[in-house]
Amino acid sequence: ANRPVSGCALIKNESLVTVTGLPDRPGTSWKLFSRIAERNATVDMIVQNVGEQGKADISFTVMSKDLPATLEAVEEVARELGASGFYHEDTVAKVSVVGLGMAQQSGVAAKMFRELANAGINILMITTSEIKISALVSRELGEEALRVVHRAFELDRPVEPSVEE
Amino acid sequence: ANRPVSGCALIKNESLVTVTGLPDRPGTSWKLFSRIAERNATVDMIVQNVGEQGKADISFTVMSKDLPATLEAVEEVARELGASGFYHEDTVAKVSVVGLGMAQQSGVAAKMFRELANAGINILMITTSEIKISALVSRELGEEALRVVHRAFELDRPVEPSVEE
Ligand SMILES: C[C@@H](O)[C@H](N)C(=O)O
Ligand SMILES: C[C@@H](O)[C@H](N)C(=O)O
Repeated sequence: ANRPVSGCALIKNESLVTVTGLPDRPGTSWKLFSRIAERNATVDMIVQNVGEQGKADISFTVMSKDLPATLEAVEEVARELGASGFYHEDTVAKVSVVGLGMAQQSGVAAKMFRELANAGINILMITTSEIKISALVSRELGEEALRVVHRAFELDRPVEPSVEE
Repeated sequence: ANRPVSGCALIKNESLVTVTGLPDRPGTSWKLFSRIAERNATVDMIVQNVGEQGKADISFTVMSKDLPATLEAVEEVARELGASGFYHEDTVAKVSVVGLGMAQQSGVAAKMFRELANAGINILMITTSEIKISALVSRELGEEALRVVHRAFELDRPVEPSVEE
């Protein structure tokens, strides 16, 4: 059967960094991520929503082990660009569903979000591509989030549920 | 050679919808996307950054042809949930790079953002997955954005550069 979702996964060893009030002009993202790349920190999710009044917030996740180096880079860039501030959240987990047949993504997304809502799990951040939907939730709810999503999409075996510690 | 980026693409027939000040509690995302799915609108990118003071903004793109039905759904949900408001932007384009070897994504992201910055192209929204980085730019800069990214990653032929009108 051409199930829209072929697997799901949970990543628990990431930290979330948010930089607020960045100048919304060309060069900002380059400066931020090149400085982080120079310190060999591996960035996973990057999320920027549309800015307002010339300012934008950018959030991203890194491996928790790379957090100290990342925060040094972020502090420099936030100061140089005059950002409002930055903060990090260490107890997050990313739950994702993947599937090549997700063309009608709004149906799949709605279903995933329904399961998290019914389990009382708040979604902290969302990012998608054509074949994947990822939601950031608080870490202690990660296993529960994976369980309800796994059950909803009737997946007997998740795609290597990389529950990285 | 194991190039981190194997292709890039441009999508020009999307509209961006942003809903601001949504209640940041379980059920909000479900309500929004299930209502949109009921109207058979195809959602592409979904972006939510972390909220503040119990409110969060959610942006997403839909095919421009699905915009009227989408805005009806959004208006209902924004009213029912007491969102601050919503707006849409019709002249956007999504430029993406794809590559299985993107594990060190911060280096690839920094390079893509550098090219857009050097061309004076502002990034309106960012979303990523393990194998894809997408940036929303204003539509009249879409072709230029594709060109500079394509050149930077030395791609002789983009992956079906689906420049959909
Ligand atoms: C906020 C940031 O993305 C900025 N708009 C840039 O282009 O770099
Ligand atoms: C803002 C929205 O994502 C909300 N946190 C939810 O879980 O649905």
